[in-house]
Amino acid sequence: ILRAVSVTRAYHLGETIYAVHDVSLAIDRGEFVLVTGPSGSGKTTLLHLLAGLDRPMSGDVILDGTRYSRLSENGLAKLRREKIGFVFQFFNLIPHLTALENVVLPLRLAGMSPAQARERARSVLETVGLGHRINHLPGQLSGGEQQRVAVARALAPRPAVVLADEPTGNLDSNAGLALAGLFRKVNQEQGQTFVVVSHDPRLEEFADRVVVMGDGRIQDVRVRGG
Amino acid sequence: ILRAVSVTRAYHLGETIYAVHDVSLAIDRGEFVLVTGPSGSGKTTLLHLLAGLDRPMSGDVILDGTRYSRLSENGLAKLRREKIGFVFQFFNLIPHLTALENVVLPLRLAGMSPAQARERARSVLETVGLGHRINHLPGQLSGGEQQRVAVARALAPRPAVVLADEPTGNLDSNAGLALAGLFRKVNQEQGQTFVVVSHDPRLEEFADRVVVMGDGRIQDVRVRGG
Ligand SMILES: Nc1ncnc2c1ncn2[C@@H]1O[C@H](COP(=O)(O)OP(=O)(O)OP(=O)(O)O)[C@@H](O)[C@H]1O
Ligand SMILES: Nc1ncnc2c1ncn2[C@@H]1O[C@H](COP(=O)(O)OP(=O)(O)OP(=O)(O)O)[C@@H](O)[C@H]1O
Ligand SMILES: [Mg+2]
Ligand SMILES: [Mg+2]
Repeated sequence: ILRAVSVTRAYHLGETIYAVHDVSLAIDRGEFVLVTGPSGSGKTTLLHLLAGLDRPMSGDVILDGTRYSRLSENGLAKLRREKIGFVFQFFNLIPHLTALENVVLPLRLAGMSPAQARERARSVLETVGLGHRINHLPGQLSGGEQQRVAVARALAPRPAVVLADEPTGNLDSNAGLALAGLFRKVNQEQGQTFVVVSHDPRLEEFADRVVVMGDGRIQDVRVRGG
Repeated sequence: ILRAVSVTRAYHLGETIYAVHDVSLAIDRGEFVLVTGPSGSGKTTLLHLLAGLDRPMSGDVILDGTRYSRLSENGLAKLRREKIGFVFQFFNLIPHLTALENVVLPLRLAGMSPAQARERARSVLETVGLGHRINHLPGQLSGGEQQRVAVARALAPRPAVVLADEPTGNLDSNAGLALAGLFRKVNQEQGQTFVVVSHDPRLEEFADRVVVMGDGRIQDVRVRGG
């Protein structure tokens, strides 16, 4: 369903820094892939390339047969809206909208009616344990609560592919495991594809494959049960 | 050295939410205290009260005999600058300053010469593994790299008290343990007092005491070896 073909992303600050260096990765429909690796190894950069939030200097990304290099910015945004749910490493919630409104927004953009969107948003927020905080603004929520709102916003539209960047980084171990369990449940029951970046070694038991990054390259790929 | 006496902090959004509810905590000079507890249990709020970044509705905080309730905003800021190093949960780095400049700033405010401040800042950034990123702006760093800059900024002035909010939340397990080890080393060699909020259970082995928060209250206090 989603494939990176020899993608490279570098920055030029005096010297050239290769955040992602000649990476190829093919993700099957319905798969749950964990991406791990040291801080600064290129995980976030790779995830942004897979979501079309950033463009590679060379190589290409293909989602359901569509090549990102052939799409305009608008085309990429439309593809993302229809097929991808993204959880940013630092949430990117809209500060002046409540938790509920932040989750309703992508549903309304996808054409859902206001009443249906609120109902779906409320139910996903309750699933992540925030039923009692739905009318709070992001600034009135703790770090972990904001993170769970960001997760709810990505899951609510039931996207074909969920790309999540450290979704449990600010959660205590119970809430973190509960969230990973929720991903696995959605992955298995709805067949949605998950690519999750995490430093949490416990997530390995939820994944079909574990991709280990190092210095912008894929260093190792481990298959579960393999 | 640092004492919270029956502090309460609540928010009124229709209902009253007690983020911190009648909490008393005395921290000895040179102690290493870990604060843990579920997401939303009041850890960040308590740390902000201890740093004078937020004022309690009732109760008081006392640092080295000085009552926060007697101090003006300027007085609190001066006390913070002289005695406290703070690591924010989401870093609060100055976006248009490089990593080096972000760490130099508190040193210059403390009266250090430009050359000395740069030397000290460079050495602390190297200690946290960022010698190769000192001229990057926060937007040109990964999540974990930004977090390490925030830690370096808090440690550089060698403050009497270090208050750190999830300092390893965005780090891989090696970098996280290395940072916790650095805190412990500074705590034991320089006698600086540490209060660290973390969900990472491995930090318990570094702490003298573990304070467990729940629903705004202290639920449990465990002493190491106790
Ligand atoms: N400005 C605010 N208005 C209303 N409620 C707030 C506000 N700030 C925080 N809260 C609430 O106070 C509670 C405590 O928040 P706090 O940030 O201290 O939690 P925390 O223990 O640090 O959680 P985390 O581990 O998720 O960072 C939360 O339930 C939060 O919703
Ligand atoms: N705009 C930029 N300019 C220069 N270098 C950058 C820029 N953005 C990222 N980098 C560098 O690219 C490398 C990869 O960054 P990336 O954010 O992908 O790492 P990561 O694996 O997500 O790390 P973390 O676990 O700390 O979040 C880092 O070393 C970082 O310093
Ligand atoms: Mg990252
Ligand atoms: Mg917090």
